Amino acid sequence: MTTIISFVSQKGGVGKTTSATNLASAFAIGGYSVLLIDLDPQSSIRYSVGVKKEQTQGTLELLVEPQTPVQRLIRRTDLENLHFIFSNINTLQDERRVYHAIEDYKLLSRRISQDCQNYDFIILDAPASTNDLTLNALYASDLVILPLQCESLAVKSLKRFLLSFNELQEQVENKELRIAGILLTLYDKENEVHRRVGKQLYSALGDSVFKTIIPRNDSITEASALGKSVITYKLNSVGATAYIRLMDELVDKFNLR
Amino acid sequence: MTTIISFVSQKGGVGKTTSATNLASAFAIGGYSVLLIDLDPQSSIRYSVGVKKEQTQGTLELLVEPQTPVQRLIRRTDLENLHFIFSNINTLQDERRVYHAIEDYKLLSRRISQDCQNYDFIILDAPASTNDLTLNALYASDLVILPLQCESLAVKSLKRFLLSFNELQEQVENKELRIAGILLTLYDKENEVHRRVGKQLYSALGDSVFKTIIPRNDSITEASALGKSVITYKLNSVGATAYIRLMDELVDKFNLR
Ligand SMILES: Nc1ncnc2c1ncn2[C@@H]1O[C@H](COP(=O)(O)OP(=O)(O)OP(=O)(O)O)[C@@H](O)[C@H]1O
Ligand SMILES: Nc1ncnc2c1ncn2[C@@H]1O[C@H](COP(=O)(O)OP(=O)(O)OP(=O)(O)O)[C@@H](O)[C@H]1O
Ligand SMILES: [Mg+2]
Ligand SMILES: [Mg+2]
Repeated sequence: MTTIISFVSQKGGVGKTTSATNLASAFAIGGYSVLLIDLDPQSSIRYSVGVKKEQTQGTLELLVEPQTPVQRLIRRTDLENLHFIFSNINTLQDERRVYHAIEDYKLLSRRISQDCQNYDFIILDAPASTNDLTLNALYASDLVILPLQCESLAVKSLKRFLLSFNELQEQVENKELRIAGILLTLYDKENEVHRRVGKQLYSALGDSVFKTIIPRNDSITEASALGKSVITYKLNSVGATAYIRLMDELVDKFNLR
Repeated sequence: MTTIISFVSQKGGVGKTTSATNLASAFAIGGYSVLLIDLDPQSSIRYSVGVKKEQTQGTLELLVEPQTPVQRLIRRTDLENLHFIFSNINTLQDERRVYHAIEDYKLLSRRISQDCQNYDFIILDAPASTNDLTLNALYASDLVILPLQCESLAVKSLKRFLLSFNELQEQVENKELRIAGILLTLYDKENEVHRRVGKQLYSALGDSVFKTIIPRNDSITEASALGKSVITYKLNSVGATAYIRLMDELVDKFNLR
């Protein structure tokens, strides 16, 4: 049974890529088999999972060439149990082809269910947006995690996203889009605004906010400067420990063992 | 003579909105007349310039209803010399209508030149992307500022952006898209990665990086929590001073007096 988890947020720079990469790595070292798919044209993930050689095929073929088998797009990473589809949406032309193909919001879900049922987890990283690419990710997912920085622009953007989430829900047939929870990221306990906003979120939203908080942690910045996830860079760091705790909380909360 | 400046970056959360809002406010208190246009469906700017009353018309009409005069879309803010067009691209439907209209990359430029020539500066905030909305902003601009956080994912995303910038340049006729410079934002001098990346950028790119650096500054987070720009919140703060210095550097470098 494969569980598909996506990291979605219209707000930029809140830790979507960092969280997708590190949760995937945590599952992989925890013995689960994991496929990580980068849906963002920025293609940030390839810099965090140690993929050296320039790939040729990836997310572009996944979305615009339905005849190319998904197995051909899958790459290995520096972690045994972690496989990866790299984002190769490089030109404006590529982007336009993708946006044309994904007007069908069930596309990604169909492609994933074709060849990828042998993974325990599939993790999707989406770009900062609420467009059709995000709708595709939402429709394909069993659980949606919303990373949130405890700052007012991010909170306002989340409110707007949750409103459009209802609209997105109406657009899809016969499927309930499930938000697994809000994940507080880049949290600085010395920052008065972070402390205040964090408290407000827990009291207003209770269980829909994960108990695990991802603190702002220099090991994460250092790991990414070295082209690694913090899990493979420094397993005993505050950052890596937080993502392992998130994995445990997810497995318990949604009975994913 | 109106100068049009845009803040563009494919990377999310690097301070595009914060920089657009605060540079616009700095020009306004410096006595210039300024129009700030929010092109991001997230509509973050309305929370930073003290626009209380829910607007009805804005960026949506600017882009999809060419018969609506631009003057009708312009709102006042809490600063006398600062006017503003608010982003009201609210539903997925709205976004699709916008993306359809902006396949014409000259659209925004035409709309701005219709009614807005009485401003000294027009400042554009774009969403994190390289799509047609960004191309519209680039084509309409005299000067493009690229905010950059000194972290490896942002630097890699900038490199990718500069490659697609050349492609964007080829797509537009008879106009040279001019990058005014790279602006280092959210800079933390205690962070070893920031110091190293900053040094590398100055030695590799020299004058294309603004001498003014915007430090990470709690006054900026506090101001945004209060729905203000840091200029109107605390004019003598480190954050506000940095944006005033950026204004001076721009005026000198490009002779905008
Ligand atoms: N917990 C953390 N501690 C320190 N730095 C972090 C943390 N999480 C993320 N970062 C850094 O913050 C920046 C933004 O994170 P990231 O790129 O993962 O966000 P994103 O939401 O994927 O951004 P985008 O909107 O561009 O896709 C990156 O430079 C990343 O290395
Ligand atoms: N110099 C700074 N010091 C402290 N906080 C800052 C600074 N600049 C921006 N911020 C905060 O960092 C976050 C990201 O900034 P901002 O929203 O302006 O970036 P953006 O590039 O416009 O993001 P998006 O990609 O979502 O449009 C916001 O919460 C903002 O308040
Ligand atoms: Mg990302
Ligand atoms: Mg913004």
